[in-house]
Formats: sequence, C-alpha cells, structure tokens
Amino acid sequence: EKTMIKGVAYDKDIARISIIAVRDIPGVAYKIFKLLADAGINVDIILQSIGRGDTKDISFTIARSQLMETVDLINKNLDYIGAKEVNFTHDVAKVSIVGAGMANHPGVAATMFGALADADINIHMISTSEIKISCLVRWDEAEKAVQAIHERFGLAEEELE
Amino acid sequence: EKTMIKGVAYDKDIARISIIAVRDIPGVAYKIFKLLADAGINVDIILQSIGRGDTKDISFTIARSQLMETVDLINKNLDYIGAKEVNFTHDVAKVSIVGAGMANHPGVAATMFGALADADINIHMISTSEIKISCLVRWDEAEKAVQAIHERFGLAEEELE
Ligand SMILES: C[C@@H](O)[C@H](N)C(=O)O
Ligand SMILES: C[C@@H](O)[C@H](N)C(=O)O
Repeated sequence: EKTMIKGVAYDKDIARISIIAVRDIPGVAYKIFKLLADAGINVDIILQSIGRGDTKDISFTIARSQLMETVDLINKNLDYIGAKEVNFTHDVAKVSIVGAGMANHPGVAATMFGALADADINIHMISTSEIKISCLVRWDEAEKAVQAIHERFGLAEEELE
Repeated sequence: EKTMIKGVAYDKDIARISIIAVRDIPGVAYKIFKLLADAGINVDIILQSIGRGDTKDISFTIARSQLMETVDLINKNLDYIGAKEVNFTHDVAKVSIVGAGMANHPGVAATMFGALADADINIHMISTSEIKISCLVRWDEAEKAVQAIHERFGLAEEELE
C-alpha cells in the first residue's frame, strides 16, 4: 500500500495543558473533558500515555486565547478531578504531516523525526493516526520544523498551508 | 460546524510498548522509529506526552504478532536509544470513534469517556485527531466498550466494523 504524503501543516495558535497525577480509575477522563466541554473549551489533541505507578497525566491542546481560562478552571477543580496539579505552556506549536496509509510505513515517522532532529528541534509531544503524524515543538521553531520536513520529504514549498 | 459521528471501530490485534525514561533531546524519537522501520515493524499510534523531569516515555502500538520481536529489538538497543527500560502488554485493544469536526465539539470526547466510565471500563491511553478519538482499554473489554459507546451516542449496532 503506497504512502501518500499530502503535505505539512502547522498551528501556532495553540497552548498545551497537562493535568498531573490523576488516579488511573474509570471516570477521571470523563470528569475532565465534561468540565471543559461545559465551559465551551475546544480541545484539539488529547494525549494520555503510560503514566507512573497508579497515576496518569492527561495532556491536551487548546487555542492560546483560552489558556488562562482553562488553567483557572482546572485549578479550581483539582480536588474534584483528583489531580495533583496542572502544568501548562504557550511555548508550543503543532507541526503535522498529513497523508494516507502511514500506519504501514513506519519509515514516515522516522523520516519526520529525523528531519526535526537534524534541525536540532526537540520534539515535546507526539500524537499520530493513520493519516496524520503531529509533533509539538517550541512555538518559535514551527517554521523551521516545517521547512526541515519539506526538504527531507522532497515536498514542494507550495504545499505549506 | 456539525459533528458527524460515522461509527465506532475496534482493533484487538494490537500490543502496546512503552520505552521508559529516554532523554528529552533531539534525535531520540528518530533513533527509536528508524530502528523499528528498518526491522519492518509497523507502528499504529505513537504517543509521547509530558514525561517527568528531563526524561520522556514514548509509547506505541503494533500488531500483536510483532510484540516479542519488537521487545527484543528495543531491549538489545536500550543503551543506543538511551532508555531505562521497556514496558509492554498485549492486554490491550484500541476502541475508536470515527467522525468529522470533532475538535470543535469537546462534548464528543466527554461523551465517549463517560460511556466507558459508566461501563466501569478503565481508559489506559488516549490519542485523538480531528477525525478520530481512540482509547486503549483492556483486551477483553473491547466489545463491551464498543457497545457502551454505541448506546451512549444512539448509534445503530450495524455501524460496528
Ligand atoms: C486516567 C484516566 O484516563 C482514567 N483511566 C479513566 O478511565 O478515566
Ligand atoms: C523524547 C524525544 O521525543 C526527544 N524529545 C526527541 O526530540 O527526539
């Protein structure tokens, strides 16, 4: 199955929030995202990985304009959620390769990560699907990241959206 | 913008691997996924979240048939990668809502997580994009998870793929 890379996209209008050390039991993720939904906060990516011990950290991205409102909301509800603390930054941009059939081509992720590594860009977070590989990088490195990925994949600059 | 939920999917043919405590510096993600790509290991989702201190954990899913081969490969290369250890399980299934325009409807994630919580299903990992919200749950809870989500969203059972 051929991989088709359609293009590279970036979004600098984001902020990243992480809710730290929540109990890893049913209902916690629901509480957090119900709270956000009821407050009209749009969430882009949600990332929950392995955690440590019997707790998890849940990270997500939102529009930069909603960062402080969201941090306040989470902070007011730390006990309700059962979280230790909230960690956040606006020094983040999302850079993505958009394509098709990427799950069967592990080389695509490796190539994208290699392009960023060679440009000395640190990958802060990674989230993928079959059609999109997204990395969070530092906000001011977004353009450099996109250019590095374009060059590594031999994509025309016009595909930058 | 209207959210369209197209259906619920599940994949029980997966295993989850986490590479623990890698240094959070450029080049580490590249090394791992280049190693996997060169060994012909197909990766489905990749998840890298906040980590602790100056290290990160990188998690990913693969076909169950490739679990032991992949764990061996990572274990042989722990020093090369700069990782503390590898953690893995085959007691995992991916359950996903597939739709469109979900980023602007935070209620969709909350509803999915609520359905799982009410069915007493623990969410092990979460990975999302605008068109897909995926949760890793225990392997033997996949069908119960899909049914719970169908019912909560009022979807017809035939949409189960
Ligand atoms: C941590 C959180 O995802 C929890 N496991 C839940 O199911 O809600
Ligand atoms: C942890 C890993 O993602 C590292 N930050 C890298 O850029 O490769």
